[in-house]
Amino acid sequence: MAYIITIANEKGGVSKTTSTISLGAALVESGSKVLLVDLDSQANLTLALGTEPEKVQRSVVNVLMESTPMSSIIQETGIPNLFIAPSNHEMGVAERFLPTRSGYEQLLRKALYSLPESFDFIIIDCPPFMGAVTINALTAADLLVIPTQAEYFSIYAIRNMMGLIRRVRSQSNPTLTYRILLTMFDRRNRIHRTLAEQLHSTFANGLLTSRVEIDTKLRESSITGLPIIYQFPKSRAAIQYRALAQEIMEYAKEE
Amino acid sequence: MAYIITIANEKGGVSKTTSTISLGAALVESGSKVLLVDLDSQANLTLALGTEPEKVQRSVVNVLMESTPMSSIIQETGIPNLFIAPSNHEMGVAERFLPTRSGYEQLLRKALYSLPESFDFIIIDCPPFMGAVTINALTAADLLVIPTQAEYFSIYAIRNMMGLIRRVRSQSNPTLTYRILLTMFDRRNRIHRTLAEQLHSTFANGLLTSRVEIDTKLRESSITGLPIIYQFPKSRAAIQYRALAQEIMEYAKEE
Ligand SMILES: Nc1ncnc2c1ncn2[C@@H]1O[C@H](COP(=O)(O)OP(=O)(O)OP(=O)(O)O)[C@@H](O)[C@H]1O
Ligand SMILES: Nc1ncnc2c1ncn2[C@@H]1O[C@H](COP(=O)(O)OP(=O)(O)OP(=O)(O)O)[C@@H](O)[C@H]1O
Ligand SMILES: [Mg+2]
Ligand SMILES: [Mg+2]
Repeated sequence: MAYIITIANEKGGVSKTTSTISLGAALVESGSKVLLVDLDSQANLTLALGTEPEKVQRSVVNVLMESTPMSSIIQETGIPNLFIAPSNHEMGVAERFLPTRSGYEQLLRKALYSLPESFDFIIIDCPPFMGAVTINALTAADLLVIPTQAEYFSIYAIRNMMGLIRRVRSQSNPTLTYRILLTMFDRRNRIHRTLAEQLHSTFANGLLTSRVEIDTKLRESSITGLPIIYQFPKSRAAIQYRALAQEIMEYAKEE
Repeated sequence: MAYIITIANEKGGVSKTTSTISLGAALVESGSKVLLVDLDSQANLTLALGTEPEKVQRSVVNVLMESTPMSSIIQETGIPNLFIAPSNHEMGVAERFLPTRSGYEQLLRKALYSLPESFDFIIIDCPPFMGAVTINALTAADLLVIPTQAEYFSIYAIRNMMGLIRRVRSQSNPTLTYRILLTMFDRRNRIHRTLAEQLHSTFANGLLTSRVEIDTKLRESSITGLPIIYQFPKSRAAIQYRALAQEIMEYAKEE
């Protein structure tokens, strides 16, 4: 049974998509078979792995709205053992009409549980919106990773998210656990250092030990369609996402 | 009649909220009376101006869903001539149920047009989601300002937005015009410089002359609840947002 990781935060631009790709590739590098699932109508994950979202005929939207089997929409990425379930700009349709179906929050979990292929990890990238689509991802998750910047609005968003986690635990996923990932961290910035300490004292064990610092090479790799660990294997970001992959693998083993 | 500016981009974290506050304050400083409207369920605009969203009983949600008069929810901000129509975390409800009402996209425009008070400018902050709430803001707008970073996913988002602008023009707001604002620009970064040139050659006059560079003082001012031009009046960001205000005032005069 695959270990399912959801990457979500209502706050926009906190490195959800970048973390999904980078962590996925680092897990593949250490020998795992990984499926990445794009739930965002922006389809940045699909785009970053080299597929033009406009050209995607069948996507996760069909899986959620028409019970299309997930395995029929999975594509290769050109990187062995890394696969993607792509999104396209129809995802807004799912956001609007899913809530009209009873039990809608379980649709993604059912689709992932009935996959014939065996993956070691499934990582789900979410839109910056806490609607029906993200609730599906929280219901399906073994672990919720919340990327956050050490900035005021991002930290405020975590507080809000705690309420949603409690609700999902009581309604559809009692074993949902979360871990916070500090991203885009600039150690030279006083605000970043102060707010990172605040995160540490507020969340203690809820915060992953691994953190990802600002690294402009991540911007370059999103343009070329290659995950950072392949494009710049010795970069600071590649090293830090490998450490994150190790920590996540340890965490998954303990579960 | 107030000049209505909508600040929107599906891409998250491109400085929509920061630009709304900073531009609003710079317009007030040059003698205008300004209303800021928070349409985001994150309610970062409301929070940044010192109001705890959990304590907001009546918000823009009531205006959209129950035809509450806009003037009855407008609050002062402590800065003379700067007012706010606050949001709270119920805005997700509007996102879900507005589309069931025919003509739903005109609700915000009607509410703003029937305001008894006279404002010179109304600036609307949007969530990073192109749903019913953002469509209301596009329908109400005289000018759409699209903040963007000089980064790959942000620029891709602009391409998508052009389709939505065409649709809104043909359905509910024929005179909608847009201008792109380059934000969080780091002139030392090669990717930023290259992609900024690309933006210039692709969009030419569609790009505002003013640009806002990376300035950590903006992070500080979002914590204290004071717009940058009051907290750090001589900072680079304060100077750049004042220049933006001048350019917008020129543009509004020509219309
Ligand atoms: N550690 C980092 N250092 C430098 N740039 C980064 C880093 N992580 C992400 N970025 C860049 O920051 C921007 C935002 O990241 P990304 O798009 O992954 O965030 P997101 O949370 O997925 O955004 P959205 O809310 O729009 O889905 C992107 O342009 C990305 O290339
Ligand atoms: N020019 C700038 N220099 C440095 N930091 C900035 C700048 N503009 C915005 N920021 C910071 O970047 C983060 C993102 O900005 P902001 O929250 O305004 O973006 P947004 O587009 O409103 O995000 P969302 O999509 O979540 O609504 C905030 O923490 C803000 O303080
Ligand atoms: Mg993303
Ligand atoms: Mg915002």
